[in-house]
Amino acid sequence: MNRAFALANQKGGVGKTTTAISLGAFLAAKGSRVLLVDLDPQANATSGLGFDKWHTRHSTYDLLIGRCGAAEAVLPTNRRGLEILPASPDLAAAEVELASAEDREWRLRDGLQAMSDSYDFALIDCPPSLGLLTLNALAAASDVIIPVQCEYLALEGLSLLLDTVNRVRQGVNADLRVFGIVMTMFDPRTNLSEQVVQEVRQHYPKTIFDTIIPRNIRLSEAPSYGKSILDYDASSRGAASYQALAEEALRRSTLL
Amino acid sequence: MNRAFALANQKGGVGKTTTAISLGAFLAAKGSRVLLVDLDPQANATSGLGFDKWHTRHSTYDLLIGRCGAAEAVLPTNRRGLEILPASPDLAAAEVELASAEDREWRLRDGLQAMSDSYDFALIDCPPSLGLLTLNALAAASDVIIPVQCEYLALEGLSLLLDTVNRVRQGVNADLRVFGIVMTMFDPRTNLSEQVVQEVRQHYPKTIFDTIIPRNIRLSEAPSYGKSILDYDASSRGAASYQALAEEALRRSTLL
Ligand SMILES: Nc1ncnc2c1ncn2[C@@H]1O[C@H](COP(=O)(O)OP(=O)(O)OP(=O)(O)O)[C@@H](O)[C@H]1O
Ligand SMILES: Nc1ncnc2c1ncn2[C@@H]1O[C@H](COP(=O)(O)OP(=O)(O)OP(=O)(O)O)[C@@H](O)[C@H]1O
Ligand SMILES: [Mg+2]
Ligand SMILES: [Mg+2]
Repeated sequence: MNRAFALANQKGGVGKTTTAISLGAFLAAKGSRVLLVDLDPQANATSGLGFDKWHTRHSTYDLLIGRCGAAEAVLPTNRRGLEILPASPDLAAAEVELASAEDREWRLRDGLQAMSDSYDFALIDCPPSLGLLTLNALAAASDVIIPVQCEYLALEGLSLLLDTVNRVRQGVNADLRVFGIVMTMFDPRTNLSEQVVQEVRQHYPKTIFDTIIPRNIRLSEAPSYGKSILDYDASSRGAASYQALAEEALRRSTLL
Repeated sequence: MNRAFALANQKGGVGKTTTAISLGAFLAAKGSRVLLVDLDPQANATSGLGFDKWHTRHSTYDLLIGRCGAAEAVLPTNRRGLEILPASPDLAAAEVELASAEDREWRLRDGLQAMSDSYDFALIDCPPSLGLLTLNALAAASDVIIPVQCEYLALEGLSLLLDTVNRVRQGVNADLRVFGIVMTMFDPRTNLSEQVVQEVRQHYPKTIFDTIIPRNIRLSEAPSYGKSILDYDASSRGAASYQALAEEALRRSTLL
């Protein structure tokens, strides 16, 4: 595995799932072997690619509690090069069930270990919280990608998240890096979007991606067809922006 | 207390905080005494009304761990009739700290008991998860208001949330009712919004509010000024829709 990216932000609705699916599709289209790991009990990445979260053979829940290996849970998608480790709703029980396990933060890392030669990239979609599921993702990942909505309320939580990443680096994963902050749902009709981008660019100039994702209706329509934006509407502004992000991510991953 | 509403939905970014602040402001403007309870470690309701979440005297965290009573934590806002029980970032630690306490789900209910004669309504803003903090809100509340974004991914989690409400009703709070589902961020430029509204109206015809909240930039700008939409831009479509929602909620609360 070249890199394993955790898509994390405890603020809800900022584009974690949309970025995980879209980036995964474009990295696969450029020839990389990509594994999408759905670690959110809402299972939006799973259903967003057309899978039925209530009837998966195995899921990330089974992997975390040790009922199966990763290879048994992985499913191919319609996009060559992109596979998914689906979530199921019982993942919500994992936080409570693992709470007293010695190795509770390492379950995902250990589970993915066997797959590391099969993929170039992993993208781990996290729930909107900093609980045990997100900690598992941060312990398993090499890098964190932080989607930040171009809204005032989304700015608030950024420093808390970066503190958490630092704590994880000092604790369970010394190699964890912040790979980039991607600004999402940019709306040119309001000054607020531009102000939020300027604010983040000022505080985190080296971390923020140059690529900014615009608010684009086609991105919110794609999951209802069970497709990534690349397969739903490759000509949309949403698709163009995620293609640019994939190219920027590939450049960064060879530089860092 | 006439009613205590929990604003709950584990899907992130659907408008829980915006609805709690906006509804609170309009209910206060119509003469009700309203307490806004911020139960989210992100403390967006606290900062959205202009308070500094890092320097609150007391917070909902102190209330939950028994360090103070509710009366000591409550702060007045600029809007007469609206007061707030602020959150602070250390609220994130409450889930772990209370995990082994006997009465862990009742902490908020017990803490608010003393205030029940001082207010007509309470609005409890929940984090985007179904963990201990949201359970505390559901145990303390008489009713649940569920904001649902007019987006495909937001539909997915609705049945899971309603299952959770049923379980809470059978467990810690037999009186808990679903007061209403409010559709948020309706965007007339896309068929998707209308499809989602139809879908919810078909499955939950008696629960869905008639009032639909449109996507309106002024709503996303208001928190950066520390004001509710009523005080930021009373003439906006966002303000008009939340005024209508407050009126509909008052009608329902006398009927149910
Ligand atoms: N750039 C965009 N333009 C328009 N809509 C978008 C965009 N990105 C995401 N969306 C839509 O906004 C909503 C929130 O996005 P998404 O679900 O990806 O966020 P999330 O951070 O994964 O949410 P959660 O915190 O619940 O996991 C979804 O309905 C999605 O389809
Ligand atoms: N009707 C609306 N029109 C436009 N923007 C809105 C609307 N309602 C909310 N917003 C904005 O969308 C974002 C998400 O809303 P909000 O923070 O209220 O959701 P939430 O459900 O409380 O999120 P979380 O799950 O993180 O607690 C915020 O930036 C808010 O300002
Ligand atoms: Mg998501
Ligand atoms: Mg909120």
